[in-house]
Amino acid sequence: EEAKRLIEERVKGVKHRIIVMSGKGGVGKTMVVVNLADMLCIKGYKVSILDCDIHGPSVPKMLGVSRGELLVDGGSIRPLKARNGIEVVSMDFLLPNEDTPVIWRGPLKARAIMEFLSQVDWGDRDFLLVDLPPGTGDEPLSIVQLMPKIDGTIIVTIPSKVSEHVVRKAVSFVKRLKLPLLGIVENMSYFICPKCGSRYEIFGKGGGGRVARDMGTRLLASIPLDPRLSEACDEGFSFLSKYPNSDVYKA
Amino acid sequence: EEAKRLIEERVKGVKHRIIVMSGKGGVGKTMVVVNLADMLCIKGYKVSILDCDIHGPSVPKMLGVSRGELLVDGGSIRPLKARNGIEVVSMDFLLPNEDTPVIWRGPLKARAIMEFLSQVDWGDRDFLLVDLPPGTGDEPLSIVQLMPKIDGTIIVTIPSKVSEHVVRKAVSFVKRLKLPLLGIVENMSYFICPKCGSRYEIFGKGGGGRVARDMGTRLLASIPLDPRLSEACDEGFSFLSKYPNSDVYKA
Ligand SMILES: Nc1ncnc2c1ncn2[C@@H]1O[C@H](COP(=O)(O)OP(=O)(O)O)[C@@H](O)[C@H]1O
Ligand SMILES: Nc1ncnc2c1ncn2[C@@H]1O[C@H](COP(=O)(O)OP(=O)(O)O)[C@@H](O)[C@H]1O
Ligand SMILES: [Zn+2]
Repeated sequence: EEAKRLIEERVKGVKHRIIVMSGKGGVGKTMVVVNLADMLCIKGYKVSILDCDIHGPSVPKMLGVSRGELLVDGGSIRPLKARNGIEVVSMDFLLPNEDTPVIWRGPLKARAIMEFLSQVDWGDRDFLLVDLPPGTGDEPLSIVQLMPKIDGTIIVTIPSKVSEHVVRKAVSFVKRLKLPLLGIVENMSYFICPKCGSRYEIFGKGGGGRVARDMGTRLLASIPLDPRLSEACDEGFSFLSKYPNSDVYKA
Repeated sequence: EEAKRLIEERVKGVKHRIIVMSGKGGVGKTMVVVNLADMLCIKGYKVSILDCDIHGPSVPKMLGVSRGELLVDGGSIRPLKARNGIEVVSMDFLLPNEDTPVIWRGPLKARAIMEFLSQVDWGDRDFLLVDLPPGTGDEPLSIVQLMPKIDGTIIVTIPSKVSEHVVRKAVSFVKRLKLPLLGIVENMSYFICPKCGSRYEIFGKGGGGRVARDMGTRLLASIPLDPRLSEACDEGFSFLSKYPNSDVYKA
């Protein structure tokens, strides 16, 4: 297909293409993508992010560049440059304001993803991180069918059995479509009371470990609940730069 | 259309039809639907739930009836009876096991929702609660276009600005499609350390109130983070029956 050839041309300068998905919403996929990007930049890599959450794009908000603009230059779309040189493409940049809903059915969403991949000049980058919305529908399918050579998939969950019940389906999706699976990140694993030091597993225990063990992959990290992390995401600053010695960073 | 007439016939015995949505995933929509159903049953109402999360159906898990079966009786599908007489229809009942992903694009999902509405014998009920997945795409659009007379919409969020940024879009969706909006439920509003009593706003503060104020609707409740609630959802028992005096119940 004509589009696939064009996409190959556009992404050929990207060394590693990593997909972050979950199946379940609100588990911290976007937080993981943004913090992973920060970490890779600190190590000197050039990183781009494609925000594929058409209905709820929040990568720009977490990078502090919400409501930014994509420039068009001679037939190509230029990603927006955020902190640490991270380049971003997101539906958020195409909406007139924060209240505007994207009321699209599957075919329009699939087309938007095709446009992002084929019209953007991705340039020479070490990493392209793709943030996928919840579910195993149009958005992940379009990415898997259109993106040549995917190097790895990271699946994010919280410890609860409810989340595990949905995230297992995403792992099966990855296996059926023969994508390389890097592992599972468990987020919101525990909360330590800053005052008395008690530890609470608010969302239960062990969901990430069970999925990793049963589905034959690795548990890459367990990230604690941390109000400072939520604040960093809300205010658009880098958590890792502000709190380099925290539990979250070590994960 | 033929289907709409059939649907009208099927749902005519349902007095009140309530939609619960959010736009953002993982904020507690399903938990709210299940607990609302429990509460209505305790008051003596007959309640049914339609789980419209095709990719991540978790209503049956929270009711302790995951992997149940829908019976077909003379051309109609019979909902499954769970605790308190709650009747449930969910994609979860159609999957061979918990690992099976539903890898469908928009048109197939829209068709599944049409089948749920038109093939199920909903019977005489006081309430039908519809649990919608994240986003403003195929599933909510199909429900709004196919379901005659929607009586109210409840929108669930957590306090974070990131969630607020996405949930505002869902409120605009509801307004554009002229649905009656009952209000906003803010979930995971705070956590109180059981040991020392300190209060933590892990996901920030005020997102639900800001959305309600700016979009001209009411904040219906603020529900705290409670490990016992997560456990009730994971194990499929009724939180309200086990802990009738908790903060969560009062909300
Ligand atoms: N470990 C954590 N501690 C505190 N807040 C978190 C943590 N991980 C994520 N969050 C917050 O939880 C919400 C959901 O995270 P998000 O990354 O948007 O999830 P997803 O992309 O899976 O929908 C956001 O408000 C985010 O700031
Ligand atoms: N107030 C709360 N306290 C503790 N756990 C909660 C609370 N609300 C929801 N949960 C848990 O958080 C996870 C997400 O909730 P869920 O209802 O599945 O969200 P959604 O339907 O919006 O995706 C589930 O594991 C659920 O048990
Ligand atoms: Zn404490």
